[in-house]
Amino acid sequence: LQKDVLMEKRIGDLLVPSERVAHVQIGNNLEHALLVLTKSGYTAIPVLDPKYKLHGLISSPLILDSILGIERIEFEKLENIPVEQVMKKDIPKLHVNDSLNKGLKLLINHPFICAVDKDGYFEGILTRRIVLKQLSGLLHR
Amino acid sequence: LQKDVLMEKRIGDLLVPSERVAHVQIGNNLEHALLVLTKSGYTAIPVLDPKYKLHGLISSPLILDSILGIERIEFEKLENIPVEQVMKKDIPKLHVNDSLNKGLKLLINHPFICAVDKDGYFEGILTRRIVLKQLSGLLHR
Ligand SMILES: Nc1ncnc2c1ncn2[C@@H]1O[C@@H]2COP(=O)(O)O[C@H]3[C@@H](O)[C@H](n4cnc5c(N)ncnc54)O[C@@H]3COP(=O)(O)O[C@H]2[C@H]1O
Ligand SMILES: Nc1ncnc2c1ncn2[C@@H]1O[C@@H]2COP(=O)(O)O[C@H]3[C@@H](O)[C@H](n4cnc5c(N)ncnc54)O[C@@H]3COP(=O)(O)O[C@H]2[C@H]1O
Repeated sequence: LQKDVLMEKRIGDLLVPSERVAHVQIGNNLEHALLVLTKSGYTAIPVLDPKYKLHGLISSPLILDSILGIERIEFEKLENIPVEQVMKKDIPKLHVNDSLNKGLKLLINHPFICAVDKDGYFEGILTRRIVLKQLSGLLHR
Repeated sequence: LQKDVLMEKRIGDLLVPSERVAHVQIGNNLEHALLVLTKSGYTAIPVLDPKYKLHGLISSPLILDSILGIERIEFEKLENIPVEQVMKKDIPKLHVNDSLNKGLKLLINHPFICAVDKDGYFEGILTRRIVLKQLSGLLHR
């Protein structure tokens, strides 16, 4: 019974809200994106436009891989590559009224999932940490 | 009942085995470590010595933060800094006979946990992905 209550919880109640999520603007270059990732300490963050629409994700592996040369990492290329060219566009999304059940399935292969409203505006992220904490609480009772 | 069977499973049965885990040697420099991270696609990997003893973890946020200057990321410093100086030494560890119950609690705050034998030799890693997959299977039955 407790299991069913948890699995039907709305993900909207478990999100890291958009104002607390580090992100980059779609118009930025990779040098700026790597600085934001480094300063925030996160390995992947959302890419938004000025109206807060979600366009994709950018991560340190994606950035570093895009400047990997034959012998060395070509850091000088960073300022000339736009985030839009390297970001991952094909990403799973959730709606705030989706169930935890649906979120859990997506988190198996993704460290976090972005939540959007019906017009595609960014609402926050559901993370593996939050869901593992909920599940651990359920299983240890 | 099914819950109890799963939670008492030995983590040894769920590990990514050591031979399939990307790692760096403790004697390497940060430039080499960043190349291994970039080529493997992972954001954090174990640091081992030639005898396969575990010494810590190295990650792209730790490397980038260590060369973050006032105005830019000082990439030229990478080849002169040893991994040992920047790696995270204080990390949780599991024994192969520990239960999934114990592993789940540690995975709340860590994307993966290293497993070692009684002498500290590296056996593999327990990842959030593997545990989320097990839990999802349990909860969807
Ligand atoms: N400043 C911090 N304080 C405490 N713990 C920290 C932390 N930074 C990282 N961690 C821990 O490390 C995990 C992996 O972080 P990572 O940056 O690779 O991967 C993160 C990051 O890519 C993204 N993320 C989480 N919170 C974020 C935020 N506020 N803004 C932007 N992205 C975020 O979601 C992924 C999964 O997050 P999750 O919390 O499940 O898992 C986090 C969390 O358990
Ligand atoms: N080549 C690939 N193929 C398929 N999926 C991939 C992948 N690379 C990354 N992922 C997905 O992204 C998640 C986060 O990867 P990350 O490298 O930040 O964080 C990883 C990485 O730091 C480490 N890790 C996992 N497998 C590893 C391996 N074979 N060698 C070294 N480190 C590994 O454990 C963390 C958590 O791994 P987890 O599997 O739970 O979660 C992985 C997995 O769901």
